[in-house]
Amino acid sequence: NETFKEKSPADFFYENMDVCGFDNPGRALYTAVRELVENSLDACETAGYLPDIKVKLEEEEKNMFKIVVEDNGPGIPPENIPESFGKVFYSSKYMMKQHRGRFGMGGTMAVMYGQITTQKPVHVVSITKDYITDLKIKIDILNNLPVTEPRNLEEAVELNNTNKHGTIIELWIEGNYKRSRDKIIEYIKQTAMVAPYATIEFIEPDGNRIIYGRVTKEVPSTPKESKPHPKGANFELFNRLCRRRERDKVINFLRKEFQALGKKTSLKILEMAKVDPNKRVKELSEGEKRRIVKGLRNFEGIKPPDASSLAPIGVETFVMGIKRVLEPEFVTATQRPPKAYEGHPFIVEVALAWGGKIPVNEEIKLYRFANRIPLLYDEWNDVSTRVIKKINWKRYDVKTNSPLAVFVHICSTSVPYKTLGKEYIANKPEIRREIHLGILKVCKELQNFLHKKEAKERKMKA
Amino acid sequence: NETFKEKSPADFFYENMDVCGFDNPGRALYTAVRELVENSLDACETAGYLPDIKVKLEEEEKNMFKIVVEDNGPGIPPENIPESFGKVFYSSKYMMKQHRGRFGMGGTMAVMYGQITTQKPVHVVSITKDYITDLKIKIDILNNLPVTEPRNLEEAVELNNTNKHGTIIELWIEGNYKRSRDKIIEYIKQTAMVAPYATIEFIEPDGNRIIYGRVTKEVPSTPKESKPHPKGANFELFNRLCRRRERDKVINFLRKEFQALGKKTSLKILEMAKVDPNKRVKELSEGEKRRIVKGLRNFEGIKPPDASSLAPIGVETFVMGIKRVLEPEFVTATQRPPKAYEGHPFIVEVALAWGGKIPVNEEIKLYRFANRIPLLYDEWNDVSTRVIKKINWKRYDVKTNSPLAVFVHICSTSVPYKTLGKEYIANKPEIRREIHLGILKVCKELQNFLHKKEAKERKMKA
Ligand SMILES: Nc1ncnc2c1ncn2[C@@H]1O[C@H](COP(=O)(O)OP(=O)(O)OP(=O)(O)O)[C@@H](O)[C@H]1O
Ligand SMILES: Nc1ncnc2c1ncn2[C@@H]1O[C@H](COP(=O)(O)OP(=O)(O)OP(=O)(O)O)[C@@H](O)[C@H]1O
Ligand SMILES: [Mg+2]
Ligand SMILES: [Mg+2]
Repeated sequence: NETFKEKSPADFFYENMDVCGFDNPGRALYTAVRELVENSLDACETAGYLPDIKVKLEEEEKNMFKIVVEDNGPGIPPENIPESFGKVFYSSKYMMKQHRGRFGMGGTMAVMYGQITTQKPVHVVSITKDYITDLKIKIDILNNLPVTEPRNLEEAVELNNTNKHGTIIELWIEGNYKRSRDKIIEYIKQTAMVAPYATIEFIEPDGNRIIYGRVTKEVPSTPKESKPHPKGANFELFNRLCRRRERDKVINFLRKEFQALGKKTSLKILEMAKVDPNKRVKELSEGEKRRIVKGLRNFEGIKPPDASSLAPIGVETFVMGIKRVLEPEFVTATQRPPKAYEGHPFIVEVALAWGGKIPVNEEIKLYRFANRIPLLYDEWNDVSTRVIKKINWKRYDVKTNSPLAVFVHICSTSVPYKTLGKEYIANKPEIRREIHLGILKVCKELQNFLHKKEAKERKMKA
Repeated sequence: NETFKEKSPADFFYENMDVCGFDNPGRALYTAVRELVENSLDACETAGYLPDIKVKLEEEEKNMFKIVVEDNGPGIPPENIPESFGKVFYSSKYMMKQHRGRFGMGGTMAVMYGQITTQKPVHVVSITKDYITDLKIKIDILNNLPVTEPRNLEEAVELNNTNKHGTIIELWIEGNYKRSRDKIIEYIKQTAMVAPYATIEFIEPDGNRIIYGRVTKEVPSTPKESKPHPKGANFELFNRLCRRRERDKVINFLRKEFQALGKKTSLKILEMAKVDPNKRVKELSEGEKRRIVKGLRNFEGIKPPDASSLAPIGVETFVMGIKRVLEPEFVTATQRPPKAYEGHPFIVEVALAWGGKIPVNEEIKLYRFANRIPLLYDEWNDVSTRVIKKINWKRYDVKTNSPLAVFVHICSTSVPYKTLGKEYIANKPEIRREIHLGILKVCKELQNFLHKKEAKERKMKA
């Protein structure tokens, strides 16, 4: 009597586009631009190139837009292109390393929204070192599979005899530029703020050009893939790792599969779990596994995760980016040491800018970033907002109507987004603590600046 | 060089449990209870039974809980049990009808969290009219498939020779009752508030029993599945419907596949789209389809969706539920007429209670419900909060520190949740408008009550 059904991931998100950031045509235009720009920046940074990104919006018909995003990245290998844009939960970023992308669905959802509102496929031209691919892609939503034009991928590929490389995406979607213009422009501006090594050009539908040229040639360091940290252990992770090293002795298994586990610590954990260190992994009983997992999670004194899987903005780069875009009178930034929440390494960077061209606000203006992505929506529930609200600004001699802006960047191998549209970040106590300590530091520096400034002004009046 | 991978839906959510409401052990306990209780209530209401729900929490070890949820619902057919709890995106509620459930993942995610934190399977005993099934289920996360114990489902099933029916779920998870106790108790209380026809019993880990016995025997009306409304038309929907009736004439196809389309309106839409009404669906060109979809979406004067797919609480039932739980001095409720957003029918119900046992609050206390689910988290970004914030309460003679509570219930075939944890609702203008109008009405009624009360008090003093 009940109609039990299963759904493909594409069909599921087709029915639930609000949870992916495609709420309405205005918001969809913003999200589509965001997802494509983040893919381009990820690609360039992973390859170590200084990004040149061009975004163009054209209103082809009333409320029907063509979005063009072009980058000088490494391109996409031909065989991976159809699924990269025509399959939900397909990604090259499913690993413990910092990228903007993480879900394996952003590009595909933009294609889906375009397809259901305009009937048009996405047009991808991607140039790698070896190949040039020119392909149109739609999604078979019921089956979560790409449908390409031409049908046969080989007809879309030729050898690359140039030394060019990069990707051009052309996407048609129903949109509302009036509604989303301010947010899109702000997104481009804030993206440039935390990526001063990138040149980003945005051409509006009326032809107006907004350019942020790079102000540094220093490419950000490329993060390395890291092993899981013991504090993130759970039974699923443990069982998967066990299957990879069944014949190893458990003492060697622990040290090879987890980071931050030296010989001494591993022996202690096994001793507390009452497990013989020389036992083979495949011979561990369920009870022994349970005690080991518990031990990994609860053992006090494991080193914090190493931060080589992270790529923070850096204090100097952060200051440079804020100066370029907001031209404040005073700006300071701080980087907290690497920490972890639930086994995931993270670094918090906090900056504060005052005066100059920063407008006077009744409320403290908060800029939020996660893995260098500007977060422009749903700030009220965000972990950073919770911290800002609890700061007693008067203690630092900050008046209520101040030309003040605060910037919080959280980078992690696993940013704890609460939504698939990457709108805001969960209230993790470890992260909240680091934001709080970062803000206290930049507040003190602001206080010193305001005192010096006030002393100077009194001197000049005297 | 790039490691392109695909993930199963189970594996994806295993890596992203924050987006499903499993942020930490305290929150996980709340979400698991919520998901199981909502499944039980859905099952009873769909079958037309007065729900008897029993929830029991036992702390078997420090921070390891056994959750038992028992209902007198229709049970689950044996062949559907493994996937109902062992497969993400599997549901009997994927249709245009109001239920609490909608995503096809709540029960499965609770099982997953339990499995990765305790290694234990869920234990399901389900009794339908014909069968009794007793089964333990785990999830093969990498493949999104159930793994049952016993392996062979038939060994778990016997004939039902009793006239009992219902389902018992036993689930073991890592939890933190100290952290989530207040929220769980509030959730049970608010569930009872909008389901006064249900008897709900909650037994805490220390043995304390909280019972809400039913105060009415009136079962809520069972919603009927409805056809899509033209305003929700997009190319994917249209193409799927076309495939079902390829040989029909397009004029008949429109009237059969969409609701609210009479012969006159359908002819007008086809005329504006320049399509011959007698043309067969499979002969429509891409251009013709495009113009028809546009016409369906934009045509002014299509009747609003019919509300038979909805089951609002009802003004009297809402008042009864609020009275029973909060014992106010004054309570009023109103039901807005059925409307639609993006083709999805919805009804807004607003209630307001004042005085009696309602505590004085500095801020207006807002209770939010969607399809009878109490929403207890992330209220700041919710559409209802936005409306409440803009109300000028002084206009209705409401003082700042008032014993006042406002209740908003939104029911729809497609509640526009922003999160898969069903935390808050998107800011849809059509819904916002109805909430606003509902609040204005109950505010005026409150104002009348306060005037009468004040007049009475002045008389008594004189
Ligand atoms: N401009 C590009 N250059 C190179 N590779 C790209 C580009 N755009 C997309 N890709 C590839 O396509 C894959 C899928 O992109 P998609 O945006 O759907 O997911 P993602 O970026 O991995 O994760 P998220 O959903 O969080 O954005 C990416 O992982 C990347 O490998
Ligand atoms: N107590 C129950 N009685 C009867 N059927 C049940 C019960 N619990 C679960 N089910 C069945 O199992 C299916 C899957 O449940 P699950 O919670 O995973 O998804 P859902 O309720 O359909 O959607 P959502 O994820 O929004 O809760 C349900 O659709 C329902 O058919
Ligand atoms: Mg992406
Ligand atoms: Mg459910």
